[in-house]
Amino acid sequence: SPGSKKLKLPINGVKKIIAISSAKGGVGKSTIAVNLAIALKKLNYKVGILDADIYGPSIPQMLGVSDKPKSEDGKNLIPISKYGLQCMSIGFMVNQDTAMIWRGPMVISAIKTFTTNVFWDNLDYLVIDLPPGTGDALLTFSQEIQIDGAVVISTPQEIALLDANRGIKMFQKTNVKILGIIENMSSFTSDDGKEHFIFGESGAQKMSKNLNIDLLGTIPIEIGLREGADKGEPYMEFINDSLTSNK
Amino acid sequence: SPGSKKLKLPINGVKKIIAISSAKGGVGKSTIAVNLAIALKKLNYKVGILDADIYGPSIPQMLGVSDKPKSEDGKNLIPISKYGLQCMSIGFMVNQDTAMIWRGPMVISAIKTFTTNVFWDNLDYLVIDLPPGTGDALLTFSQEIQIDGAVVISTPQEIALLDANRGIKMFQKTNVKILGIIENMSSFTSDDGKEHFIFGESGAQKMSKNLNIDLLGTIPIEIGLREGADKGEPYMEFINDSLTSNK
Ligand SMILES: Nc1ncnc2c1ncn2[C@@H]1O[C@H](COP(=O)(O)OP(=O)(O)O)[C@@H](O)[C@H]1O
Ligand SMILES: Nc1ncnc2c1ncn2[C@@H]1O[C@H](COP(=O)(O)OP(=O)(O)O)[C@@H](O)[C@H]1O
Repeated sequence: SPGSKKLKLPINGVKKIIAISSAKGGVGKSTIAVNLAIALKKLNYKVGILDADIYGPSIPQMLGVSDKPKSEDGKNLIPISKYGLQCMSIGFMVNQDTAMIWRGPMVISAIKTFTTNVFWDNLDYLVIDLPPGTGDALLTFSQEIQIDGAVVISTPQEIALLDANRGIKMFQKTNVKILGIIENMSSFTSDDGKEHFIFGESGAQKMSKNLNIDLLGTIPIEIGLREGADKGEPYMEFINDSLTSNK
Repeated sequence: SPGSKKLKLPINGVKKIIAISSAKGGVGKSTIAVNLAIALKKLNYKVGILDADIYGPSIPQMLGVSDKPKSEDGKNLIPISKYGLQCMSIGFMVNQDTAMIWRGPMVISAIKTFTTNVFWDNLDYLVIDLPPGTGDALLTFSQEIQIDGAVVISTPQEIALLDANRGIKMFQKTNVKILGIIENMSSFTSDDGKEHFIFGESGAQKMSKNLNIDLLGTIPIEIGLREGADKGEPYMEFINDSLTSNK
C-alpha cells in the first residue's frame, strides 16, 4: 500500500534532500531544479543534483555535460562536477537519443543504483529532479528515500493545477513533507510593457490557499531561462541578481 | 524485446487509429488530440477520443465531462458522447484529485480494459491521447495495438526535441508508422504585432529535415486554446476557421 510505514533510507554523503516535483510534465521542473541548485551553491552550500527523470533526463543538456561518470570499484559511481555542483543523471549513461523503454522493475533497479551507489561528497543539499507523473518511478522514490522536503512546481492553468493536486495527494499518502508550491510561467511581458497571462493567472495562489500550502514564489516567463537550458548554461549561474530572492 | 513481432490487435468498432504522442509532457499533446478530433468530426467523420494518459488524464476537463461511463453487462463500457465525439478516459472513473499511484502491471491491465472492453460505435477514426514518457504505458500501447499512424507533438526548443527524438526512436523500434511532427507553441504575437519566440524558433522544422519526417504544421501560442481547455470548451468547436487547414 502506498502509505506503508517502510523505513525510509537516507542517501550516503548527503545531509538534506530537497525533491523538485510536478505531476505534469513541461511546467519547468528541471529548469527550476537546476537553477535552485545553483542558487544554493551561490549561498556557499555544498550542493548536488540528481536527475531521476528516467524517461526524459534533461539535466545533462541543461548543464552542458557530456562526460560519462567514472567508477573506481566498478560498482559505485563518482558524480560529475559542473558549475560547482556534483551531478548525476541516467542521461550520462546513455546516448541522448536512446529511448528508455523500461518496464516497472527495471525502473526500480535504476533508482536503487542512484540512491545507494553514488559517492556524494559531504553534501549539504541534494536537489532531486523527480520524474513527472505518479507512476512507478515516483512511488519508489517517495516510499524508499528519506526526502526532507518536496517543492511542487505548477503553471497557473486549471489543467496543470489538477495534476499538481494529484501529485500533492500522492506525497501526503507517502508521508513526504511539502515545503511549498512554486508557480512558474506566471506571465509574459512583451516589449510594450504589457503583461500577458498566457497560461492563466494566479492559479497556484488560489491552490496554495485551498490546500494550506505555502506559495514559495512565482517565476515569470523569461526567455533567458529557456535559452540557458538549451545552451547548457544555467540562467542563475550567469546573472547577478537573485531570482530566488523570493524563495 | 521492444521490437518483437507480436501480433498487434485492432480495436473493435474502429476503422483507423491515430495516436497523438509526445515523449515530453506539457507540449500540448492533449490540447492537440482534442482539437484534432473535433476537426475530424467537422469533416463529417465518426470520431472517438481515448485518453490513455493514465497518470494525468486531462480529456475529461478539456471536454467538460463529469459523467461516469455506463455499462450494460458489467464488463464493457459505453463511451460518453460530447461535442459529437465518443469519449473514454481513466479520468471518468476516478475523482479528479485521485493520484493514480500505479505499478507497471496495474497500468497494463488498465490499458487492456480500454482497448478490449469499450463499445466504440462504428468509428472512422479513434484519436488516442498517449501517455507521455517512454515507459510501461506507452510501450504496452505500441506493442499491443494496431496503431495506423502516430503524430508526434513538440515545442521548438532543444530540450523538447531531445525528448521527441527519443519518442520517435521508440516508435521505430516498435514498428509504429509516424505520420509526422506538429510544432506547437511556435511563437507568441503580442498586441504590438511583435512575434516572440519564447520557446525557440523552427526547432521542429530542423528535426523534420534531419529525421526525414513530415512537418504537418506549426501552431502558435493562442490564449484561446488554453482558455478553452480550462473551461471544457475546445477551441476548434467554437471557432469558424480551421486551425487544422495546414494538417
Ligand atoms: N520561467 C520560464 N520562462 C521561460 N521558459 C521556461 C521557464 N521555465 C521553463 N522554461 C522552458 O520550458 C521548457 C520546459 O521546462 P522543463 O524544465 O523542461 O520542464 P519539466 O522539467 O517540468 O518537463 C524548457 O524548454 C524550459 O527552458
Ligand atoms: N498553442 C497553444 N497555445 C496556448 N496554450 C496552449 C497551446 N497548446 C497547449 N496549450 C496549453 O498548454 C498547457 C499544456 O498543454 P497540454 O495539452 O496539457 O499538454 P500535454 O498533453 O502535452 O501535457 C495547457 O494548459 C494548454 O491549454
